[in-house]
Amino acid sequence: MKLLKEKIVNEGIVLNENVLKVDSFINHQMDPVLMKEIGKEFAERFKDDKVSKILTIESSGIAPAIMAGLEMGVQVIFARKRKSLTLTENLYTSSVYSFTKQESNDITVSKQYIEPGENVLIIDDFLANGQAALGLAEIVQQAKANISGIGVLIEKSFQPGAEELLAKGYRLESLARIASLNNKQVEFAPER
Amino acid sequence: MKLLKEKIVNEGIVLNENVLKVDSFINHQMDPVLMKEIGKEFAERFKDDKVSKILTIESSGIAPAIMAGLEMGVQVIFARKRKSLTLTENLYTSSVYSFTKQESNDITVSKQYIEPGENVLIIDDFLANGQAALGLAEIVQQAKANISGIGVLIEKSFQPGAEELLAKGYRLESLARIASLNNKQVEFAPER
Ligand SMILES: Nc1nc2c(ncn2[C@@H]2O[C@H](COP(=O)(O)OP(=O)(O)O)[C@@H](OP(=O)(O)OP(=O)(O)O)[C@H]2O)c(=O)[nH]1
Ligand SMILES: Nc1nc2c(ncn2[C@@H]2O[C@H](COP(=O)(O)OP(=O)(O)O)[C@@H](OP(=O)(O)OP(=O)(O)O)[C@H]2O)c(=O)[nH]1
Repeated sequence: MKLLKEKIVNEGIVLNENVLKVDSFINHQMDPVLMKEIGKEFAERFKDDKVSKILTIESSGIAPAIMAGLEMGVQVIFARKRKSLTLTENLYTSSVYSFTKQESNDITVSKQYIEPGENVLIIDDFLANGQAALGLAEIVQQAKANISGIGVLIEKSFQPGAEELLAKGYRLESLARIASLNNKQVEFAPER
Repeated sequence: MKLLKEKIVNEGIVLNENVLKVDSFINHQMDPVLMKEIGKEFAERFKDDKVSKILTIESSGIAPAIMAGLEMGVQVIFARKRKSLTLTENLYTSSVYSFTKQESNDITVSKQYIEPGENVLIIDDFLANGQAALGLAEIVQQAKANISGIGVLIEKSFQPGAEELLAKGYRLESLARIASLNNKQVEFAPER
């Protein structure tokens, strides 16, 4: 997606060979116009998939997911990583491992909001090791719903997440693919 | 706001005299059309205030805030409650007390995204004890920016947050005001 790649080039900061900082438009400050365009892009890519629900995870997935939901006319759920005042019973749970923190944590979604047989589009901001996306996919499976696909804003192709999702047979739509962050430089990989 | 009050009546669940569950359209599943309308409502109420930035806090504030940002043509920042991979330096911080958890936690915003003299609209989902809103306001003050106002989706008028914000001289726009949750019933308070 051209606009997203331009934002990455103009505003992204390569912190090191593994991490791209995009706090100015995705992860802390959010650009509403960019998010709207991202929503339209996902709507276009998944227009023939009869998507009935969007599933994302707090926090950075929310803005792109809500815009995609608006474009596609479907409700949007965000999985929780932490206890909430009201999300306490009747839950799907999956365990997500963090390589950085070297620990697992549960993510939760209420059983009420994904029905068996639904077509669920999973959306998140980064795809790196893929554990969050796999955790969300596992929840959709627990709900006996279908995974229409996984949409991510930025795929770090030099990390294993993308290949792992593709190997499981999921459709993956990455709006930008980063082959490398070496030499303080963003090198994009081509569209699949 | 009529649409919001209708959603509360039709889908809200009074858990007890202090807590209204709105997981089906705000706090877990999110209704994109409702969020869009909320964005338009805030844009209308603050149209003469030359708002230059919207500030919210993860997670439930993000969806209404991004829609308001889209309608008002401004960037949207979400304060973080927890450490993030990239939000590590050059930060405004304020301490937010939780009466429920009986503990304080820091919320953070990068200094880069609020300039002195900006007109900042603070948006959040619930206004109860008001500590989160006060923490966000304190950050805007640290940045030497102006608080155009505080916009909340649901004000629980039987809790002290609203009065505390008004006593400090802030403009408060509550899209729904709840006078009571007694007897498993939502009783609205009139618009101010
Ligand atoms: N800016 C940036 N972030 C990256 C990059 N690679 C991974 N991340 C994010 O860092 C967090 C890493 O999460 P961990 O669970 O610790 O995973 P990991 O060590 O196995 O990669 C995730 O944020 P998250 O859970 O999605 O957090 P939130 O932003 O939604 O709160 C992920 O999206 C990168 O190159 N740049
Ligand atoms: N559903 C519901 N939530 C309420 C109600 N009253 C307060 N809350 C939410 O509960 C959380 C209370 O936070 P605490 O910081 O523990 O505050 P408190 O005990 O002083 O009220 C906040 O969620 P938060 O930090 O905004 O969490 P998040 O949803 O953004 O993750 C607040 O918005 C209510 O009647 N119904």
